[in-house]
Amino acid sequence: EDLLIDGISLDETQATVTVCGVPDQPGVADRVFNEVADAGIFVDMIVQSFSRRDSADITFSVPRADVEKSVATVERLRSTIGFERVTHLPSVAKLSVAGIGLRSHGGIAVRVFKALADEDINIAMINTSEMQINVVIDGEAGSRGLAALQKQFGDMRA
Amino acid sequence: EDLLIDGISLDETQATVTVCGVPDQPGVADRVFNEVADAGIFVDMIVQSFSRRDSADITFSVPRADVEKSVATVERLRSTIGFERVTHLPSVAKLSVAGIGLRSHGGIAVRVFKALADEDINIAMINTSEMQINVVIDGEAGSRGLAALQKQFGDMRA
Ligand SMILES: C[C@@H](O)[C@H](N)C(=O)O
Ligand SMILES: C[C@@H](O)[C@H](N)C(=O)O
Repeated sequence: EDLLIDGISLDETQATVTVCGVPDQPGVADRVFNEVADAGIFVDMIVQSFSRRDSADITFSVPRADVEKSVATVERLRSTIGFERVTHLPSVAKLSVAGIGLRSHGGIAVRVFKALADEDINIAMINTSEMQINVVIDGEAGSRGLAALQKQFGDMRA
Repeated sequence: EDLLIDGISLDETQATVTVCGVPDQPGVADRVFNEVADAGIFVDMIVQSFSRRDSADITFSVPRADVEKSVATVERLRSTIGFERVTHLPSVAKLSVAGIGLRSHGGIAVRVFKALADEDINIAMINTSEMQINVVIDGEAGSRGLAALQKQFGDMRA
């Protein structure tokens, strides 16, 4: 079948920061990420799933060494943009499945969720598009999660 | 500089569905997306940014023609997994910036947010990784958003 997986990888170098309850108005994402970029912090993933009653939560991932600085950087914006609070996960594991022909990747994503669920691993963050499926789980669960995915997709390696 | 953009694209075929307040426990994502897949619905993006007090919001995108069916499919799970509610946006525009060397894509994402903010376009959903930056905006704002991005990145086309 024309569904091939380029690779399954585990990234154990990151942390996540979530800005909860930012106003859901034009210019907010611009402001937050300009501030973080100006602080010299490298951002990998940015995820905003939804807004509730005019406010939204935005989560982004950074190298673990930069998590405190990231939280402090966002806190500086409290009076200008206003938000409920900033929370963070100092240590996460990011599992990525990248592939050729992931156009029907919906089928792949379901298998990723199933493999992790079968290991009783909780999914903290999901970020999928046609090129890559990313899930973030607890920092301690990385190798177990990777093994679960390798077992699930053993038949499909390119 | 080694930052090149493969392409900037506009997808005006999708809708989004958000399941709000699902229990943040292993197996929930597996359950939801198995149900949606069994209903024969093609899912493009899946985004979960954060969980608050043991519950999470998961947003996914589907072809516009399948949005009602998607909502009904998720509703069927109400008694088994439990969630607050299901909401949807029947018509969204997805803007994607894909590139070579997006490793330092943080800089690209900020420019995407700025370009849209300057047009007073609100960002409903964000989904970025090292291969692709996706933002979802109102279904009506697609061409205006695309034009803003093409102007912003005019200098960087591969
Ligand atoms: C929440 C944030 O994404 C906001 N909607 C913006 O456009 O910047
Ligand atoms: C919310 C959902 O992602 C849940 N945490 C799961 O692991 O399935």
